[in-house]
Amino acid sequence: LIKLEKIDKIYKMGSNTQQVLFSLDMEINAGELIAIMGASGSGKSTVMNIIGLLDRPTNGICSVHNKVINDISDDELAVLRNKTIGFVFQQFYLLSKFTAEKNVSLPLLYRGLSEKESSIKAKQILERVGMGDRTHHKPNELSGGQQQRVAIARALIGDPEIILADEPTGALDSKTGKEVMNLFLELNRKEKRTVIIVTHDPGIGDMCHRIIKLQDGKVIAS
Amino acid sequence: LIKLEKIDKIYKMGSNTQQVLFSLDMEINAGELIAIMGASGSGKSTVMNIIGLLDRPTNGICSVHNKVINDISDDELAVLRNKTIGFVFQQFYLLSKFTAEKNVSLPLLYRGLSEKESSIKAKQILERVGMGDRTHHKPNELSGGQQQRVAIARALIGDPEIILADEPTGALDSKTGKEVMNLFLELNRKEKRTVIIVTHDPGIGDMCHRIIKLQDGKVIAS
Ligand SMILES: Nc1ncnc2c1ncn2[C@@H]1O[C@H](COP(=O)(O)OP(=O)(O)OP(=O)(O)O)[C@@H](O)[C@H]1O
Ligand SMILES: Nc1ncnc2c1ncn2[C@@H]1O[C@H](COP(=O)(O)OP(=O)(O)OP(=O)(O)O)[C@@H](O)[C@H]1O
Ligand SMILES: [Mg+2]
Ligand SMILES: [Mg+2]
Repeated sequence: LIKLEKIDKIYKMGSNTQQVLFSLDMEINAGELIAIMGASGSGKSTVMNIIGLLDRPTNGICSVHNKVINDISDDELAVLRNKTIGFVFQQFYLLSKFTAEKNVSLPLLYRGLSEKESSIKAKQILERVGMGDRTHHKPNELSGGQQQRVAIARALIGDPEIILADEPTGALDSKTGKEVMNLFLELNRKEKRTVIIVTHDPGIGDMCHRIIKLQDGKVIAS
Repeated sequence: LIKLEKIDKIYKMGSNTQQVLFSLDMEINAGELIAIMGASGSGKSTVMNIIGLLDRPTNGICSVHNKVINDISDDELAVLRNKTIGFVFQQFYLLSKFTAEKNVSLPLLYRGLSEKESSIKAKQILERVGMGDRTHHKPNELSGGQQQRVAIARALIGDPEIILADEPTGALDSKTGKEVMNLFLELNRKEKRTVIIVTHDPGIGDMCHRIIKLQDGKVIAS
């Protein structure tokens, strides 16, 4: 489904460069539940941004559904991304001026659903992550773990084929974290979504089909 | 050292109110190493902001060193806070226009230390949290866990009497998380700092003198 071949990522910093990914290879098959683990700074979010079509590699080839996507335009990339991928960001990136409900319903409004329909679906998915009683709060009126759950709801509302979650339980207590993992497990097993989770929690790794380990920008186990 | 008595926190939301803390009592003694645990949304960050003199309760009495501080002015509160408390925020709150080193050295510059001296101390503490090779990066050029460690360094650089850390290992892999905990343990045992850590990690709770458990805005165990 997604294939990364010999991927480099190199940032320019003034007159210096910082290489972050080194000839990285990775294959994700449809319907897999995968954990990506590795030390802080090892390149997990960087890889996720490339898999999630939010960033382009400096070198190497990305393919989605066997179609090479390195050379498609930014607009085409955005269309493919919005259609296929739901992304839970490590930093949430909720819109501060909007309520939880509005934040979650936005992807559906963009697809042309009515306000009424989007709002109903948004409330449903917020209920599912235990946020049913806080739909009218803005992000700064929510706890860290509540904001994380709103970000999860927003990623899932468009029924994406591929779910990318960057440390989705980092701010959650273990009970709430388990509920979120059960939701991802259900989406994978019952609805056949491809789910890729960056996590520091070995317990989550154990629930997945396989664990891809990163170290210093390279895959050391798959 | 810090005493909270019958603390309420009530937010106004339009024409409604949201009560978040309910007649909460808490006592922190000098030199203690304390974990605060509880479900997402239970009030941990709210309590930390009151202990950290960043927020005032709606009702109830706060005392620091046996001096009631409810009625002191905002300026006096700020002076007391900057002198006594180092705060690692759940959302980090790093300044996006400055490098890691500048972010960490700012508290010392405010105290009147020279640029040279502040920069040396900042680099030392950044080295201590494993960030010695990234001091010139801005926050958006750092991974989530790297930003968290810069926030930790900034909280510690002023040698505060009281260290408040709101989920300081949430974005860290277990090895880096252990290194951070060892740093807090050392500050508590060798330097006698009072350390209060909000955490979802029972492993961290076990390392502390005691665990204060919150549920729905109340203390249920201490
Ligand atoms: N814009 C940038 N310029 C320079 N270096 C960068 C930039 N963005 C990220 N980096 C570096 O890339 C490396 C990998 O970052 P990444 O965010 O992928 O790590 P991570 O594995 O997700 O870490 P964490 O577990 O802490 O979230 C880090 O060492 C970081 O300093
Ligand atoms: N400005 C606000 N207006 C209304 N409600 C608020 C506001 N700020 C916080 N809350 C509510 O206060 C409650 C407690 O929030 P707090 O941030 O203290 O939780 P927490 O225990 O730190 O959770 P987490 O583990 O998710 O970080 C939450 O239910 C939240 O919705
Ligand atoms: Mg990351
Ligand atoms: Mg919190």
